[in-house]
Order: sequence, then structure tokens, then C-alpha cells
Amino acid sequence: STRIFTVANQKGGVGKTTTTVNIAAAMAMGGLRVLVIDLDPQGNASTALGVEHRDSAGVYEVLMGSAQMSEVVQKVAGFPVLDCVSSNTSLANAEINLVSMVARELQLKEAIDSISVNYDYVFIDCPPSLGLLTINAFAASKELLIPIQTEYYALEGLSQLLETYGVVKKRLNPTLILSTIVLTMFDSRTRLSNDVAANVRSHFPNELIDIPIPRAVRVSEAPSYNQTVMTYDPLSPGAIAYMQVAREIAERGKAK
Amino acid sequence: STRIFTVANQKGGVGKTTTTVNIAAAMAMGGLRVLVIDLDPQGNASTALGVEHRDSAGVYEVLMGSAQMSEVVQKVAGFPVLDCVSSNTSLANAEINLVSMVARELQLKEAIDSISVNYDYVFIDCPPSLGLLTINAFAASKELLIPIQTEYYALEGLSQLLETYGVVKKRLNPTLILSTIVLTMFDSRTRLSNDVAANVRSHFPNELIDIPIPRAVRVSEAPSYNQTVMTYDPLSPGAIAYMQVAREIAERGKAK
Ligand SMILES: Nc1ncnc2c1ncn2[C@@H]1O[C@H](COP(=O)(O)OP(=O)(O)OP(=O)(O)O)[C@@H](O)[C@H]1O
Ligand SMILES: Nc1ncnc2c1ncn2[C@@H]1O[C@H](COP(=O)(O)OP(=O)(O)OP(=O)(O)O)[C@@H](O)[C@H]1O
Ligand SMILES: [Mg+2]
Ligand SMILES: [Mg+2]
Repeated sequence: STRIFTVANQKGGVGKTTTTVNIAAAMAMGGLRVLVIDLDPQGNASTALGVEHRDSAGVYEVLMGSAQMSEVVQKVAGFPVLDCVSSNTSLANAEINLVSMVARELQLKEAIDSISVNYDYVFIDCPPSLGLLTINAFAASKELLIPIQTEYYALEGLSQLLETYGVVKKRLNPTLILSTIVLTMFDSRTRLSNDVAANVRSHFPNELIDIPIPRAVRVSEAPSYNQTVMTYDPLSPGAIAYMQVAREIAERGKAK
Repeated sequence: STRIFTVANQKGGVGKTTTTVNIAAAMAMGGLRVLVIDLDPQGNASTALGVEHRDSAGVYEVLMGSAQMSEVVQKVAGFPVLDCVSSNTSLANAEINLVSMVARELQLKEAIDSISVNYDYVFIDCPPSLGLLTINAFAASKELLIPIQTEYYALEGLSQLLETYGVVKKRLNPTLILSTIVLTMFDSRTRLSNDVAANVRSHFPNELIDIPIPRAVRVSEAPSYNQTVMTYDPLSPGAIAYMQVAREIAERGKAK
């Protein structure tokens, strides 16, 4: 059955988008059918996947009920099955509009459930907050993937994130599991990176995929060519690490 | 009169907090009276300044009207006059609570106006979003400082940020000026960093302070010691660059 991941962390700039698009691309290159949902008003995932997103209907229209998910899915060029539901700037207004809706936390879940049968994997890229958009993603997913940047501030916000996960799991979605943690922008030369990695390793031994994604400029160059690093520079250290992490995620899924 | 800055950029992880605390510290070391307001529920600025923030009343209580700003100001150790109004995790609920309040965008302004006379500079560190907390900061400020990370995604969100600035300036705060842009995490060895810097230089020649803050591990280590880099390693490249940027901001203020 379809694995549905939320990729979330309210700390900004920790690699949520980069992890979403590169793992999605790696899975798609392996022949799996993959959908990416861009739930961030900045639309960075849509950019990295090269889909038009400023002027077309996307996930905002789906949340507001003015479009069906199947109508706004776009194909990502160059992959057998990699699709994207893009975000546009209206999404910035979604949270205020959602506040007064009935079943406001479940809008995304209903939409995803209508099309998830077409995919092996769904990844939802979240904005850097624990507001109603991220809650919608939690309520719609079966698994939670947390990217953790190997920097000091990245640890500070974890307890709030885990608290929100706990509340959603208890009240909205008991099937949600924190299954995966990925270390990002790892610099093996610095004590800080190694300290944070050791800290995560000891607190989350089962969830952590202990293949840190290295800080690598090719990873951050790729979106300026509307690509993921998987196609921009597939033999680079960043691409290889994301490929290995994607393989490990797929393996763990089989074991279930 | 008091200069009041909002430090904002909805893109996550671009150096909002790091720029806020280090410029504030640099100004305070120069004998200016400085206040930092931590408007981010993550409380990273409070951490970097070494003030207790998990269990004490802070800016949330002020926004909700259950405390006066003067009651929640904390002194930052080691400086003549550097104060901080901290954030705590309740702040994550502020936006939903603010939605239904009368004059919801002006709660922070009224609070800051009650104490700003005691300071030469006020800096408000914003969360990575353009929601009601950031709008409150825009409405309360006279100047906007935008940190721009020299990475591709950092340029994508600028138009939304400038749009929000324009709307607030027109409807809530005509005195607000985008006065300052600072380049962060600059790596002179990469084409990407140099391209982004050149792009910002050509679009914002007057606002940009053309002293890029280098990517430097001492900057990101400092918060793990509850310090800013200004006291953690004052002769390091990051601290020197922030000192120069602070001096330039102060000079530009005099010229007015
Ligand atoms: N392994 C890496 N090596 C180098 N740069 C990276 C790496 N991973 C991400 N980056 C860069 O770091 C920045 C932050 O990453 P990204 O935008 O994916 O984080 P995010 O958590 O999605 O941010 P936001 O909180 O704004 O949504 C981007 O400019 C990205 O290109
Ligand atoms: N010049 C620098 N050199 C190295 N690391 C830096 C530099 N500036 C900031 N950092 C690190 O980059 C990360 C992001 O910076 P910071 O937290 O200040 O950004 P932010 O915009 O406040 O993030 P958020 O959107 O979550 O509020 C932090 O781990 C910080 O320590
Ligand atoms: Mg993102
Ligand atoms: Mg911050």
C-alpha cells in the first residue's frame, strides 16, 4: 500500500525541501511511482522539480475545495512516474482561511486519499512552522520524516515538533509514525556537526538513517537549474548520499 | 530617536536570528542601548543571548495583554545595556489567538512604544513566515532589515516579502522603510554565492550593506555556549564582519 510521508521541521532552512525532492527523485529513478505535494507557499519544491507554479492552480485550490487533486497534478519531466502538486503564493493565505473551516485539519487527507492509489510513495514538503498546513500534512500521512541539520539550533526545536506529532497522533491520526530521521548539511570536519550527529544517534537510534547528507555545493546549485541533484550531478557526494538514504527508506518499508 | 528594526525573511534558515543577535551585541559593545525582541516561537535569539525563556513570561504574554513589556524585559549579561524580551513556546499559539483580536496587527507596536524611549536600537527577530507575528513586527518598526542567504532559494521568496512590506507600508505603517539588506553565509569560493551577491547588488544597490557575512563555523558554534560570536570569538571573520555591518548601519542612521 502507498507510503505517505510528511517531511517537517519548523526550524527553517534545515533541508526539508532538498530532502523531499531528492529522495522523491531517487525513488522515481528506481522505478517507483512517486508524488510530491508542495505545501510551502514559497514553492521551492515546485521550483526544484521544474514545474510551473506561479500561475497555475495547485494545493491551495484543493484545500479550499475549488479543485480536485487529480486536476492539479503535474508530471515532472525526465522520470517514469514522478508527479507534483505545486504551491502558489495564495497558499500563504491558506492558514487564515482554514481556521474557520469545518474539519480544517483533514482537508488534505481527503484530497490525498482520492489519488494515493496511483502511487507507491507520497512526500509532503512542509513550510517552516507547526501551523495548520503542517497539521494537515500530519493528519494525512502514515509516516513522519524529520530532516535535522547538524547545527546547534536544530536540536532546540525538536521537543516542540515531537509534541505536535504526539498531539496529532493522539487526536487526529493514530496511524502516524515517526519512522525516519535524516541528518543534513553534515560537515565531518567540524566538532559541531559531529556533536549534533552523536546526539541524534543516541536519542533516536531506531529512526535515524545513519548516512549523513554532506554539505555540498552541487546540492544547492541544482535548484537554480530547476533540477534535483539526482539529475544535475548524479555522481556527486550529495546525490550518492540521497540515493543511499532513499534505498534504506525503501528497504525499511519492505521489512514492515 | 530610537531606531526600530524588523529582521525578517520568510525563507527559513537564512540568518535572521544570527544577524539580529550579533548586530545587537555589536551595537551594545559600542555603548548603544539595545533591545532585542524574540518573536520566534523557537526562541533561538533568547538562547543566543543566554536569557531564560522556557518558563518565563515573554512577548506572548505582552501580545495577549496579560503582561506589560517593561515587566518581561531581561538583561543580557556582559553588556552595558543589552536587553531581551524572550519568546516561549506559547508564542506558537499567538497567531491563531491574534486572528480574532481587534487591532490585531498593532498589538506589538503599542507595547514597544511604551518602552522604546529607553533604547537607541530595537531589533525584532521574526519567525520564517509572513503571518500575523511578522506583520505585527512590520507595523511596529521604522526600518526593515532583510538577511539574504547567498543561495538560490533565497531569491525566490523576495517578491512575496516585498509585497507584504508594501501592503503594510500602505495600510498600517507608512513610516516603514526597507533600509538594510545583509548578505549571509557567503562562500567566496562558490559561483552560486557570487552570483546571488551580484544579483542582490544590482537590484538593491542602496539598501545593501556590501560587507557579506562569511560562512564561518565559529558563528554557528556560539549559540551552543549561549553566546553571540561577538563575545565567543570576537576576532573571528564572522564577528569582524558583523562588527563592520553594525558600524555601517549606525553610520547610515546618523546621516539621516
Ligand atoms: N546537503 C546540502 N549541501 C549544501 N546545501 C544544501 C544542502 N541541503 C540543502 N542545502 C541548501 O540549504 C538551503 C536550505 O535548504 P532547504 O531550502 O531545502 O531547507 P528547508 O528546510 O526546506 O527550508 P525552509 O524552512 O525555508 O522550507 C537551500 O539553499 C539549499 O539549497
Ligand atoms: N555566517 C554564518 N556562518 C555559519 N553558520 C551560520 C552563519 N549564520 C548563521 N549560521 C547558522 O545557520 C543556521 C541558520 O541561521 P539562523 O538560525 O540564524 O537563521 P534564521 O533565518 O533565523 O532561521 P529560522 O528561519 O529558523 O528563524 C543556524 O544553525 C546558524 O547557526
Ligand atoms: Mg523548504
Ligand atoms: Mg531564527
